[in-house]
Amino acid sequence: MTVLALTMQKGGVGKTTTTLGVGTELAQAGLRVLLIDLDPQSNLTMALGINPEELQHSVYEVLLNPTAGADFAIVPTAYGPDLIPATLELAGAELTLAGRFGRELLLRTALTETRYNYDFVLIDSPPSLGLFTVNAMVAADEILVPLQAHVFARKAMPQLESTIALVRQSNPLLQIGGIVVTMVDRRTSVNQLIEESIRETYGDLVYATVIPFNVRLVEAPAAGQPISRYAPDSAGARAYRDLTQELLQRYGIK
Amino acid sequence: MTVLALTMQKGGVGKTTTTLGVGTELAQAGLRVLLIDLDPQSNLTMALGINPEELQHSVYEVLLNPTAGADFAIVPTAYGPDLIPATLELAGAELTLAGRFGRELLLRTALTETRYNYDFVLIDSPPSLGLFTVNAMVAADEILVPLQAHVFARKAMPQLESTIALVRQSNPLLQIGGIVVTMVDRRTSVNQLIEESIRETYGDLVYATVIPFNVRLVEAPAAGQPISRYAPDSAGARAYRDLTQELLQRYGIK
Ligand SMILES: Nc1ncnc2c1ncn2[C@@H]1O[C@H](COP(=O)(O)OP(=O)(O)OP(=O)(O)O)[C@@H](O)[C@H]1O
Ligand SMILES: Nc1ncnc2c1ncn2[C@@H]1O[C@H](COP(=O)(O)OP(=O)(O)OP(=O)(O)O)[C@@H](O)[C@H]1O
Ligand SMILES: [Mg+2]
Ligand SMILES: [Mg+2]
Repeated sequence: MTVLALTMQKGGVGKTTTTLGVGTELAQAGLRVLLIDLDPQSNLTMALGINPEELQHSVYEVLLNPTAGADFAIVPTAYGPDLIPATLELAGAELTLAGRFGRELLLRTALTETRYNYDFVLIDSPPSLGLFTVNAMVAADEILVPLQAHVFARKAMPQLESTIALVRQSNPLLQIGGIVVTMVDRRTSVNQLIEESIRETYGDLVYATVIPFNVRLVEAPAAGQPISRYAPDSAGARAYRDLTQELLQRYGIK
Repeated sequence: MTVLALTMQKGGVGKTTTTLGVGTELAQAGLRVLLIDLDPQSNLTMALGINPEELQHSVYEVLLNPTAGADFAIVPTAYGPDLIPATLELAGAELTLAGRFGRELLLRTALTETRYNYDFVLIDSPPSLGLFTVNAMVAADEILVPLQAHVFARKAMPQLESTIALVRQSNPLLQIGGIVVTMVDRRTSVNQLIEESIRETYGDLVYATVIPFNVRLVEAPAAGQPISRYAPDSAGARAYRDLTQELLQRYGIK
């Protein structure tokens, strides 16, 4: 069983879209998958067609009382994975939880039992290196980094790596498991140049599969459906299928 | 003199690009402009061709000791506006500053004198509603919201509005001064639909000028130049010129 944290503090690089794309493809492949929405924006929850305002429980309560475990907050989705959703309550929680003892360990503690019910757990992080992202990193086995082929995202890697180094105090084996280049428009030469720079620096960590800019991926969240259901023949859906196949090979599955 | 906070918790919507685009156009129009980089990613600082690692002072020190004012941390840029830059130190500061008395008022206090040396102060916020963004909102007269015409960004507006309502406890006159629709690709029907929805809900608050998706705006940060210098004849540069003209009309200047 593997816990992956989708983290990159640069905003809008495809963290949520990749958590959803890979998560649903893993479930379609027959694996037991849990997705966790750790972003107060609740984008992952919305993208699965779930209205955060109608939920009984959420990840906020899981963090608030980690020794009670996480099972009570799990909801099934219509697309295969289970979900621990986020609601608005999460928005003010970072400062509230900041004063707690062991504040970086809350999520990992809550997942102690829950994680063994799944083959994969994917955690969608907010665009920051604050308490929620650190909780995701402490709970994770590896980090999957979605990286837009833009300058600001490329320049964000060193800061991400130094945060990972700090988190190793609580999670010694944590490392970057893979980097996925996202939103690539083949017509844009700057995308090519930046993709090359990423491959040069990070070598085999970078997945061969690249996620193209595909308008269906902009539309799918409006329908509350993952790309594999909204537009299964689209370039976006194909790319996430290919990426998931590659990921399964890396983790020695199938 | 007007202080504008560029805030939107959804990541990657064009906050930094708009702070820079409008800031440099205001300076070109002969106005005295101060930009403040309040994002630990230091993207605004980098986009102005400044290396955060070479700086003596930064916004972190301004927040740490607000009664010393902000002038000491101001650096000139090659493009007109002055800048209070961000450095890596800012990354850990949110949790450190969270315990301070009056933690939401730090930036406003620091700008008490400094603000009167400028016609416009623009503050670039990180993609969150945490302490830095709240500091920007408390210090601001109005909020300028860059809004990508995507579902997740559109759905982020209510949460932003409720945060503004909370901040009014410290800044009673705070309101949204304007909304700018960004990264619009005329070929993408979902962009049109979402832009229409934004205009329907927010009416005159939404600027007539729309910022198109323009690859020059992806390239410019790599050159460390604002769009008005990197590609003055591009659609991106034209759009920020038009937007700034519209903004000046709203504020009754020229
Ligand atoms: N490959 C793609 N092609 C086109 N649009 C995409 C693609 N991937 C994501 N998007 C769209 O771009 C926007 C940003 O993606 P997403 O929200 O997944 O990024 P994020 O990193 O989770 O953002 P945040 O930092 O705010 O959490 C979304 O509106 C999404 O629909
Ligand atoms: N109109 C545009 N056309 C094309 N690319 C754009 C446009 N505006 C911004 N960009 C690019 O898109 C990315 C996101 O923009 P930017 O970094 O300004 O957003 P942001 O809201 O400041 O992001 P963050 O939430 O991480 O602070 C950047 O790489 C930028 O170069
Ligand atoms: Mg997201
Ligand atoms: Mg920014």
